[in-house]
Amino acid sequence: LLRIEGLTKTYWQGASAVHALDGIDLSVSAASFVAIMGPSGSGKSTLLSMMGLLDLPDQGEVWLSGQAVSHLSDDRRTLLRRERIGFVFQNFELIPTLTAAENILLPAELTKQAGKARTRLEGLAGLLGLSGRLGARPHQLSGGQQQRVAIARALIMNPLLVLADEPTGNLDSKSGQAVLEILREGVDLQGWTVVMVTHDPAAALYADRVVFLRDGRVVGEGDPRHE
Amino acid sequence: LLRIEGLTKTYWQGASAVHALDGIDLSVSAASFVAIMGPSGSGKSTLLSMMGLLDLPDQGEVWLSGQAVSHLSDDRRTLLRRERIGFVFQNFELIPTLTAAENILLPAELTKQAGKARTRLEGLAGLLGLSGRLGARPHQLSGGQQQRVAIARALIMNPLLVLADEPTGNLDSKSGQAVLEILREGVDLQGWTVVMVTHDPAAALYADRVVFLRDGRVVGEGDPRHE
Ligand SMILES: Nc1ncnc2c1ncn2[C@@H]1O[C@H](COP(=O)(O)OP(=O)(O)OP(=O)(O)O)[C@@H](O)[C@H]1O
Ligand SMILES: Nc1ncnc2c1ncn2[C@@H]1O[C@H](COP(=O)(O)OP(=O)(O)OP(=O)(O)O)[C@@H](O)[C@H]1O
Ligand SMILES: [Mg+2]
Ligand SMILES: [Mg+2]
Repeated sequence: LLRIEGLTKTYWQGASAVHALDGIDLSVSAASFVAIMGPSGSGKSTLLSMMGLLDLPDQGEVWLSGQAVSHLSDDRRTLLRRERIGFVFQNFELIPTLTAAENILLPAELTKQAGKARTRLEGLAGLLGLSGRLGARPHQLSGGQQQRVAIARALIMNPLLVLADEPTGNLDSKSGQAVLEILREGVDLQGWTVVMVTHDPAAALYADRVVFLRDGRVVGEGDPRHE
Repeated sequence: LLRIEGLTKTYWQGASAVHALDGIDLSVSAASFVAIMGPSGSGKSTLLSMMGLLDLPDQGEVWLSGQAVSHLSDDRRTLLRRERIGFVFQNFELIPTLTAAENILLPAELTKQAGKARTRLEGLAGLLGLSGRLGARPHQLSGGQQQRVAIARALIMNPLLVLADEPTGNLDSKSGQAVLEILREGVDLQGWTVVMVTHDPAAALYADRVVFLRDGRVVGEGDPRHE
């Protein structure tokens, strides 16, 4: 479903270069669950933003469902992203003036599919332990509640590709497990493709495959259950 | 060093009450390391903000070094906080227009002790793996790098009391261990008092004592190494 070849991204800090991605090749089959692990600063969030068409690489290409996508126009990338990709940001990125429910339904509003999403909202909120907090604004929610709102927003449109950047970092083990089970079930029952960045080896156990990053490169991979 | 009695805090969501803290009693000895754990939404961040004099309880009192502090004037609480407390926020709260170095030195600037802090900056940044990133602004840093900048800012003035809200949530195990070792050494060698909220049982192992919260109350406590 998702293929990446020769992906390179360099940021400039004054005169010095930060090689955030240094030639990444990666293939992700449809309906699979991949975990990405690696040290802080190794390029995980940058890689995920390339997969999510949020940012353009300096070199290399991203294919989504066989279509080369990383050099499409802004508008076309935005359209693709809204229709097919659910993105959970490392810093949640919730809109402070909207309630939890409005934040979650935002992708649906933007793609004119609000009706379908509203029917799913209650069930999804229930699974994530957010019932009763849907009317609150982000600053009125705990860190873990905000993280779960960000997760619900990524999942509300039953996306083809779910990209989750450390989705359980602020969650206790019980809420974290609930999230990982939702992702696993989405893959097994709904055919989602999930790519999850995580620092937690226990979270990686829910994936079919783990890819290890270091200094902007893939340095290894394996099956989390047969190491 | 720190004592809390009968602490209560209720937030209002329209007509319904959220009992964030529901009568908390807690004592923390000087030069000790306490971990606070509990489900998402159980009141950990709210409790920490009371301890840090960032917020006022509805009922109850907080004593710092024997002085009742929670009902002092805003100015007096701000002064105490700046002189004696280092606070690591769950969402980092870095100032986007300042560099990492400027963010870290901010407490020192505010208390006119910039000289002392500058001599400590390099060593602390080195321990936290931030050397070379000190000139970057927050949006140019990875999630874990931002978290480490927030930690450095809390520690730069060698504070009496360190309050850390999930300080390793965005860190890989190696960076996380470095942070926990810095906190442990601060307690053992510099006499810091550290209260750390965490979801990670491995992080709690560095503490002398774990306090468990649920629905705004203390429901248990223990020695993390002799459970
Ligand atoms: N300003 C506010 N207005 C309304 N409710 C609030 C406000 N701040 C916190 N709450 C609620 O108080 C409860 C406790 O919040 P708190 O942030 O202390 O939880 P927490 O234990 O830190 O959770 P987490 O592990 O998710 O960070 C939550 O239900 C939260 O939604
Ligand atoms: N806009 C930017 N300008 C300059 N450098 C950047 C920018 N964005 C990211 N970087 C740098 O690129 C490197 C990779 O960042 P990235 O956010 O992908 O790391 P990460 O693996 O997600 O780390 P973490 O586990 O801490 O979240 C880091 O060294 C970071 O400082
Ligand atoms: Mg990241
Ligand atoms: Mg919290």
